[in-house]
Amino acid sequence: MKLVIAIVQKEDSNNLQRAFVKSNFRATKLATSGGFLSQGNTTFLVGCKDEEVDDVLKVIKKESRAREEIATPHMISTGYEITQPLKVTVGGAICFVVPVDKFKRF
Amino acid sequence: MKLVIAIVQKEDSNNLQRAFVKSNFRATKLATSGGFLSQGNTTFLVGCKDEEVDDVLKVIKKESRAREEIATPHMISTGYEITQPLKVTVGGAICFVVPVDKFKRF
Amino acid sequence: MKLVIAIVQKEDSNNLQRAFVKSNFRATKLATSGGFLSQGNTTFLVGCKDEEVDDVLKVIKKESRAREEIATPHMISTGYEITQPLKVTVGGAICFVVPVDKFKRF
Ligand SMILES: Nc1ncnc2c1ncn2[C@@H]1O[C@@H]2COP(=O)(O)O[C@H]3[C@@H](O)[C@H](n4cnc5c(N)ncnc54)O[C@@H]3COP(=O)(O)O[C@H]2[C@H]1O
Ligand SMILES: Nc1ncnc2c1ncn2[C@@H]1O[C@@H]2COP(=O)(O)O[C@H]3[C@@H](O)[C@H](n4cnc5c(N)ncnc54)O[C@@H]3COP(=O)(O)O[C@H]2[C@H]1O
Ligand SMILES: Nc1ncnc2c1ncn2[C@@H]1O[C@@H]2COP(=O)(O)O[C@H]3[C@@H](O)[C@H](n4cnc5c(N)ncnc54)O[C@@H]3COP(=O)(O)O[C@H]2[C@H]1O
Repeated sequence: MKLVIAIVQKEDSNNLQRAFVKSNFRATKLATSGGFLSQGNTTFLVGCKDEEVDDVLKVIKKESRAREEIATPHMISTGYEITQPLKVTVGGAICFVVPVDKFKRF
Repeated sequence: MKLVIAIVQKEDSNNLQRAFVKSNFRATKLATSGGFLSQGNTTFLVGCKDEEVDDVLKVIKKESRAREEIATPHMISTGYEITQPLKVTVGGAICFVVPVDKFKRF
Repeated sequence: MKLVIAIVQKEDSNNLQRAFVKSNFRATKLATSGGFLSQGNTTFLVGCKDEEVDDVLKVIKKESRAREEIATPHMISTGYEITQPLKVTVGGAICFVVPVDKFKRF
């Protein structure tokens, strides 16, 4: 059993949720936000069998897109000094696959 | 040290939180939602010693119940085509026990 | 690759977010709440290289502070019977470093 923790852009989160259901992967959704742009994004938790990890990652790759954002000075409140609007490429998805020692359903 | 990640139904979350305090397990609560029914549920993070994992799981098992929900077509917005209301059994709790390489309190 | 999961008090969360950007650590923020005091707190997910973990922990340690709270009976709704207000020291940060089997960016 592994736990896939995937951070995606809000714009892709409904499509990704639909795609998980279609491929029969169970998932849980968390509303999160980015450390740099402070914009809202979505984090999915997907517990799956070891041999399903690559398929889960394929579904995520297919449904998420990188986008260019124009970040204005007030969006970057986190200590990054910018005076001009800055072009930032926000990736499609960031995925961490974490080992699971024990899995229980009650 | 292990981290127990437990997804439970909203209806059980206050009882489970109380039960963690009573058994002196420290916990953090996240408001989450299900991938299939899109209903709100609750995810707990419980960091505990290796030898406490089974006790933490016992507390979770005792406080969470499976329930039958009648899912209507609009609830299942995630690509699962249903025309008739569908009986869905939502489990009591889904638990992932994850290894912790390092634990620090500041 | 490791995933640092750090629970900090709300009061420290903006400073910590700024400090992550300044030291070029990428992070994702979750609004969470404590199991005991039920107050809002913040959980950060920081994926970093194995050799960066100690630096990430140093940044967290520097930006978070322990505080004394006076907990009144209604704050502790979770089964801890108190009749008098109770002095509670809420720590600066609770950090779990979790191993990552696979990391992917799409
Ligand atoms: N210090 C810095 N200097 C210059 N540019 C910076 C920067 N930090 C971030 N960026 C840029 O801003 C985009 C949005 O970052 P944000 O932190 O808001 O939103 C992030 C964050 O929520 C999450 N994330 C990315 N890497 C992470 C990691 N290692 N650990 C935890 N969360 C991560 O995924 C979202 C998208 O990240 P992505 O890398 O695709 O896209 C990033 C990146 O292109
Ligand atoms: N492997 C996993 N990884 C991450 N999170 C997981 C997970 N397995 C379950 N969860 C989480 O736990 C909630 C309850 O799942 P359960 O399997 O008991 O109860 C499920 C199950 O009985 C049913 N269900 C879920 N997906 C289905 C599908 N593709 N086809 C038919 N029934 C489905 O609907 C109920 C509610 O599902 P929902 O997604 O709204 O809510 C799920 C989801 O948030
Ligand atoms: N092992 C763990 N796993 C997951 N999350 C953890 C954790 N240890 C701590 N946390 C999280 O960190 C917050 C601060 O914990 P701390 O131990 O510094 O500060 C705690 C502690 O000093 C005290 N406390 C907690 N549980 C207690 C209990 N059963 N009896 C007496 N005091 C308690 O109340 C403060 C606030 O606790 P609260 O639960 O509201 O908020 C907690 C909780 O959200």
